[in-house]
Order: sequence, then structure tokens, then C-alpha cells
Amino acid sequence: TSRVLAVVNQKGGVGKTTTAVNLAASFAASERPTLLVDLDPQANASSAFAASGATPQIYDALSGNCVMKDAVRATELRYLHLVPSGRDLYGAEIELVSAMARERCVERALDDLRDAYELIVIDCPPSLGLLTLNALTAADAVILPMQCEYYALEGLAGLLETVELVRAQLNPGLALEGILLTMVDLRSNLTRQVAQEVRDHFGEQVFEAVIPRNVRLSEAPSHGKPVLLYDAHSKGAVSYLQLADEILRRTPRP
Amino acid sequence: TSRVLAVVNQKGGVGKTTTAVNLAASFAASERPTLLVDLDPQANASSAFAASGATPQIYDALSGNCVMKDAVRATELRYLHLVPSGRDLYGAEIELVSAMARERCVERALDDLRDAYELIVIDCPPSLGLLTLNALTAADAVILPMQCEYYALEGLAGLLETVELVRAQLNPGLALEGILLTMVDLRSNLTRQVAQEVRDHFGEQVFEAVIPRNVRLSEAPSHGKPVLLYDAHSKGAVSYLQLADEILRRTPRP
Ligand SMILES: Nc1ncnc2c1ncn2[C@@H]1O[C@H](COP(=O)(O)OP(=O)(O)OP(=O)(O)O)[C@@H](O)[C@H]1O
Ligand SMILES: Nc1ncnc2c1ncn2[C@@H]1O[C@H](COP(=O)(O)OP(=O)(O)OP(=O)(O)O)[C@@H](O)[C@H]1O
Ligand SMILES: [Mg+2]
Ligand SMILES: [Mg+2]
Repeated sequence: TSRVLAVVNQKGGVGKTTTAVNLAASFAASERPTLLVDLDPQANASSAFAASGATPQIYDALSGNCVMKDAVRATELRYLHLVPSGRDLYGAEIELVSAMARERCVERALDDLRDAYELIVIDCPPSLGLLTLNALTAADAVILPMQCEYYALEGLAGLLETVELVRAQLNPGLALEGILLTMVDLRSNLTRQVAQEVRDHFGEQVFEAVIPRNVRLSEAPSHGKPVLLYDAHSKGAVSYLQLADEILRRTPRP
Repeated sequence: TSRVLAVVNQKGGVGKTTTAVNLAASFAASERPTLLVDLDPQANASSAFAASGATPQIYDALSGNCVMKDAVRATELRYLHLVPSGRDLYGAEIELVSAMARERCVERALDDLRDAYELIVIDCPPSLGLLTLNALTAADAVILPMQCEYYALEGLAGLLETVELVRAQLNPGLALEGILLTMVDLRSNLTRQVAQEVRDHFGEQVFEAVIPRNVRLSEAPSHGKPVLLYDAHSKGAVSYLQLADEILRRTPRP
């Protein structure tokens, strides 16, 4: 069976999609069969593989028009598959409100895929609505990307409370895989101060791997490729390979 | 009566809160009575004034526990008042789904305040859910902050469609005040390319004022002040004053 990792933070623009895309690509580079699930109606993780709005997409699987397996598509990386999303998913949040067991739609939809992959990575929208709640309920562990800025720091405590709430009420096995410092620019006082505060507060829960601010990470999606295929020697690509190694070292091979 | 400006973009981290806070402060600096409304449960605009989670807050006014006037509080700037938000607002999105005239709650709540202010600025969450829909329905015009990056550019067309949809179905008077280029770093090729593309496509609809990447803008909230009170001579402060001037030049004084 596979390990499901949800990439979550209600704060916008902290590097959720960049982390989901490039971490999944790094797992695939180590020949671990990986599935990337785009659960954000913005469909940025899909457009990182030039597949935004492709059909069938995750909305079709969640609304019962098809099974999740039908929405899976290959990518340029042999060991990486993708379930794309698109604008249809905007309606899912409201439709889910009145659905039965509304927090478990994603978990149920992923059931018949878990044996086909070693790792499943879910990219989430910047909110704590039903889509993110579904990802947290389906996940074995959660990765929290965190920009070293004041607003992002303020939101961290609330985010951890939400993870705790989901663990208590919906998914007792939900673990914190780690807090990931992203877009780190050590020349900035603010970044250094916030990074220090996060490490002081959360110690071991912060990944050793740190993602530097690196323009190649923001250029890669416009070429429809993860940074590994766009510029494998860039600081961005190397830092996500380090993150994948750190996670795989902890995860016993199935 | 006042002019209501909604600051909207479902893409996260593009500078919505930074724009709402510093534009409202710049209006107040020109002695125009201004109200800043925080409609994001993250409450970042509130924490920019050290008022995150203060009560009564916007949730209390929307759910009928008090009138909006009771939730208004003063700030360090004489001509700037704030309606704060907090975690309670996370529940509003789901509660609104089944409310009567659910898109007009904010519009109705603001009715008795419109004569007290010349400008009302609404900060929105990074989503196209009911809170953002309420802001678009209550607004006279919308400001779209846009980071010059690939994902932000991809989302712009969808955002403009949503504005068009609201104009057609809920708020015929909704105008586009302008697209604002934020966090602009002209040393980056990607930024220059995206900025050029936006200006080519949208011409006059893009503000002349451009907000540069400026660390003073991200430091100010940790001091509980808009950048105007934190470092009035910084490039960030100057650029928001220019934006305010550009908007005020177009708006006839009441
Ligand atoms: N380490 C980095 N260095 C430079 N740019 C980055 C880095 N990480 C992300 N970016 C860029 O910053 C922007 C925000 O990142 P991203 O879209 O991944 O965040 P997000 O949390 O997924 O946003 P949203 O909340 O909208 O889903 C994107 O334009 C992305 O290309
Ligand atoms: N021009 C700028 N220069 C430098 N930093 C900036 C600038 N504008 C915003 N920031 C910083 O970038 C981060 C994102 O900005 P902000 O929070 O205003 O975006 P947002 O669109 O409101 O995010 P969300 O989608 O979470 O509501 C914040 O940490 C902010 O301090
Ligand atoms: Mg994203
Ligand atoms: Mg904001």
C-alpha cells in the first residue's frame, strides 16, 4: 500500500504547489512509483505538467462520473503519474457541503489506487475548506510549506490546530511529516529571524532540507516541466532531491 | 456615499492584504475617511494593525450578533477605521451556503456605513468562494493584485471571467478599477516577461503605479503598522501613495 502525503497551508503563495510538484518528481527520480493528485481548482500542479483542465479530471472522480483510475495520466517521468484538476473543481466545495461523509470523498476515491503507487502526494488549495479537509482525512502525513514571513508565521499555530482537530475527529493516524522552510533568502533579516523562531518552537518537526529562493523554480512551470527536467543542477532542484531523500530515509520501503 | 473597492485574486500570496492595508492607509494619509474591511479568516489585514481576532469582528456582523458599526474600530491613523476578522469567519463560508440571498450579506451589512466613509477597501481570502463573491457583489470596483509569475498569470483570465459573471448576475455596476503589478523585481527575466505580457494584453486596465519587491513591506506587519508609519520613505510606501493618487485622481470628490 502507499503512503499518502498532503501538502497543506491555508496561507497563500507559500510554495505548496512548487513543493508537491517537485517533491513528487524527486520521488519518481528515485524510481518510487508516485502519484501526484491536484486538489486545487486553480490547477497549478496540473499546469506544471501542461495538463491544466485536462479531462477526465479529479472533479469527475469525486462527483462519480468516473473512477479515479480513469483520471490518472502519465507524465514525462516514467515513475510519476498525475490526476489533473480544473475549473470544475470550484463547484465541488459547495456540492460537498451536503454530501454523505463529505470529508471522506477523496479517501474513498483513492482506495483502488493505493496498491499501484508507493507514494501519493496531494496539492491543496489555500484554504481550510472541504477540499483541504478531504486531503487531511485521506493522508497518512502532512507537509506544511512555510514562507519565512510574518503573516505565514502567524498562521502556523492555527494550521497545526486544524491538523490536530482532524487527527482527533476524522483521521487518528494523521502524522506531521514536517514543516518545510521555503523561499529562504538568508540575506534578509526577516527571513533569518522567522526561520530561527520556527526552529526554536518546532525543533525536530522542521525538515533539515531547506528550499532556497531560486528563480529556476518559478521558471520551470512555464515550460511545463518540474525543475528536475528544466534545470537539474539548480539550487531548487537539488533542495527538493534532498527533501525527498530525507523523507524516504524515514519511510521503510514497502 | 462611499466608493467600495474589493481587493481580489484567488491566487495565493500575490499581495492582496499588503495592497488593501497600505492603499487604505494611503487614502487616510490624504485625509479621505476610509474603512478597511477584513473578509479573510486568516485575519492578516487585522494583524497588520495588531487587531487579529479582536471582537466584535466581521463574523459577528455577518451572523447577526451585532451591526457592522459595532465592529468598527479606530487605528493609529485618524482617517482610517478597521473591521477586523478572526478564526470565527472560517465557519461563515459553510454557513452562508444555505442563507437567504447569500451573496448579499456583506452588501447589506455595509449599507448603514456607506455615508460615514469616502472609501471602503475589502481584503479577500485566496479563493472564489462565498466570502469573495460577497465582496464582489458589495463592491463598486475591483482591484486585482498580480505577481509577475507564471501561475499568477495563468489564473488571471479565470479571475476576469468570474468578475464578468458577477457583473452579469449579481452586480451590474461592478467595474475593474485596475490590475496592479506587485512584488516587481526588474532584475528577473520572468518578471519582465510576465509584466510585458500583462501590459500588452490589458493595456489601460493596468495601473501605472507598480509595487516593487521591498522588504519594508513585509517587515511592517510584524510591527503592527502600515508601511507608511513604519518607513514612510521606503520604495514600498511611496509606491502605495502613488497608487492612491492614481485612484483618487479618477474618483470625483463626493
Ligand atoms: N523556492 C522558490 N523560489 C522562487 N520562487 C518560488 C519558490 N517556490 C515557489 N516559488 C514561486 O512563488 C509563487 C508561489 O508559489 P506556489 O504557487 O507554489 O505557492 P502555493 O502555496 O501553491 O500558492 P497557492 O496558495 O496559490 O496555492 C509561484 O509563482 C512559484 O513559482
Ligand atoms: N511588494 C512586496 N515586497 C516584498 N514583500 C511583499 C510585497 N508584497 C507582499 N509581500 C509579502 O509577501 C507575502 C504575501 O503577501 P500578502 O500576504 O499580502 O499576499 P495575499 O495575496 O494577501 O496572500 P493570501 O493569498 O494568503 O491572502 C507577505 O508575507 C507579504 O509581507
Ligand atoms: Mg498552489
Ligand atoms: Mg491576504
